[in-house]
Amino acid sequence: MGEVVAILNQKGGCGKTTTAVNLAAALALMGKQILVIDLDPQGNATTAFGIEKNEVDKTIYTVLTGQDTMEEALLSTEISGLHLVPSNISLSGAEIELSKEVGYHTILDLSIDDIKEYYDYIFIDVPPSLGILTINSLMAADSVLIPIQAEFYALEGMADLMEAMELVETRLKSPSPIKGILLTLYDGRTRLGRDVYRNIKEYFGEREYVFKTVIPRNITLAEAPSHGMPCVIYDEESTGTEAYKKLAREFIQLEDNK
Amino acid sequence: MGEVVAILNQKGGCGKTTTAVNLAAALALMGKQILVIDLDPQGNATTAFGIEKNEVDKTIYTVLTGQDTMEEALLSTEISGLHLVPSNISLSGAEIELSKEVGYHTILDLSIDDIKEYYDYIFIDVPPSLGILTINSLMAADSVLIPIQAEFYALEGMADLMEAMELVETRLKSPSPIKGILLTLYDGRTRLGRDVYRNIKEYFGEREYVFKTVIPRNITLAEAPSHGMPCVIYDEESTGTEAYKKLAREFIQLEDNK
Ligand SMILES: Nc1ncnc2c1ncn2[C@@H]1O[C@H](COP(=O)(O)OP(=O)(O)OP(=O)(O)O)[C@@H](O)[C@H]1O
Ligand SMILES: Nc1ncnc2c1ncn2[C@@H]1O[C@H](COP(=O)(O)OP(=O)(O)OP(=O)(O)O)[C@@H](O)[C@H]1O
Ligand SMILES: [Mg+2]
Ligand SMILES: [Mg+2]
Repeated sequence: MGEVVAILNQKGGCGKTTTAVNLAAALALMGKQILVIDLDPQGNATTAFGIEKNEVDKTIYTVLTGQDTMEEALLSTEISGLHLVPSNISLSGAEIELSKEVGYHTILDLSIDDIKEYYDYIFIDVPPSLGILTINSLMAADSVLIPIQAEFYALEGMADLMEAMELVETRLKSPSPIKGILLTLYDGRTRLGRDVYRNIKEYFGEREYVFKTVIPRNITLAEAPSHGMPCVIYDEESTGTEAYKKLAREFIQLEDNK
Repeated sequence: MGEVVAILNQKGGCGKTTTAVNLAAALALMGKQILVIDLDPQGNATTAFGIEKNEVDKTIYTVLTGQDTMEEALLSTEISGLHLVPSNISLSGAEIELSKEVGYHTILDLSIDDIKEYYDYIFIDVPPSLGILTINSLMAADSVLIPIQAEFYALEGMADLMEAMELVETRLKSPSPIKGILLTLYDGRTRLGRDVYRNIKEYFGEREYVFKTVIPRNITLAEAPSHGMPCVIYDEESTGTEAYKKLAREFIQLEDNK
């Protein structure tokens, strides 16, 4: 039965989409059946898989508003075993529209139910906010992966994120344990990078798992989206690819240790 | 009469806060009277000026919900001539709360009216989304400054941003001309950086102004927030400081040329 993993952090630009896309692709290359749900109106995950976001007519927006099922909206990608539910700017009106529905925070969770059994993992790429789309992703998720950039603002936002997750857990009775904290865009040559990394390990301490794999800043990861494919496909030799493949192995390892 | 400038781009992590904070500070050092409104629930601009965001009780949230006026909520900072209206996570509930009010998109615009005359410039730091807070900032703004990172996803988001601005202009009759497009986090050594920069200039062509000042990637800009002060105060010699001071001069120049 597929595990739903939300990739989230309200801080913008910390590598959520890059992680959702490349971790999903690396796991698919290992033979896992994977679904990626693009829950961001920016539609970056959709573009990263080479899909023209403004030409699709069934998206996560039409699923959340009840026009299509998840099964109807999902698309296959160039990568065998990896499907995507696309998104585009039409989703940006959803927060207000959904807020008028009774029980609006479980809409995504319910729509995933029909297709969960077909996948080993379902990854949700979440927009940079703590609004309704993020709450929906927390309700639907079995676990959460938190990418964090080794910079000051990113560390500062952790307390707000933990609080929002705590609220969803206590008020909406839907705990989403943290699968792991992933350090991204890491540049070990800077004192800031090293300092924040040390702070992150201290902040989470024994309470949460911090992935041993660290994703370095690597230009190929930023170039791959313009070629419409994940970096792990675009350039097998790059250090970005190696890091996400290593993360995929560690991710699987966590499962085995359970 | 103060000009209201919204610093916005729905793409996360492209230097909105860093630009709002350092451009505002550089203009204050030139003797201008400046107000910064932190409209992001993350409260990064508040922290950047050394204010403990969770200890203030009057914020932009209490202003937008009618509990306080802008005048009551504004704080002075260490920089003479620069005031701040702080923000914190309490703002993240505002989007849904505001959406229930009639004429919710003009709430910020109306609350700025009483204090506009005391300042030369009022900068709004906008969260990474195209939701109600962003619409409010577009309604209140006399002009818009768009920071854009020289990366693929950032370029891809431009069409959505232009469309949202077009909608506010035609449907809500509140045009916000683009003051300029600012290239941030620029690394000219990478082909991606150079390619995207060229694309940005072609995309905007003669239609919009692209600032001649380019903000390079510079570690001091990322370190300054952890010391609670803008980089232009924290380290006068850094290339980040020089770039924002140059931007401030170009910004003033634009005014003079009008
Ligand atoms: N390890 C890395 N090395 C170099 N560039 C990276 C890396 N990870 C991400 N990037 C680039 O940094 C930018 C931000 O990453 P990304 O868009 O994945 O973050 P995000 O958290 O999804 O952003 P948003 O908050 O807007 O959704 C993108 O241009 C991406 O290509
Ligand atoms: N020119 C620069 N050189 C180096 N680091 C920078 C530069 N500009 C911004 N940064 C750092 O990059 C990160 C993103 O910048 P910032 O937070 O200002 O972007 P933002 O657009 O406001 O993000 P958000 O979308 O989350 O509001 C921050 O950690 C900041 O310190
Ligand atoms: Mg993203
Ligand atoms: Mg910001």
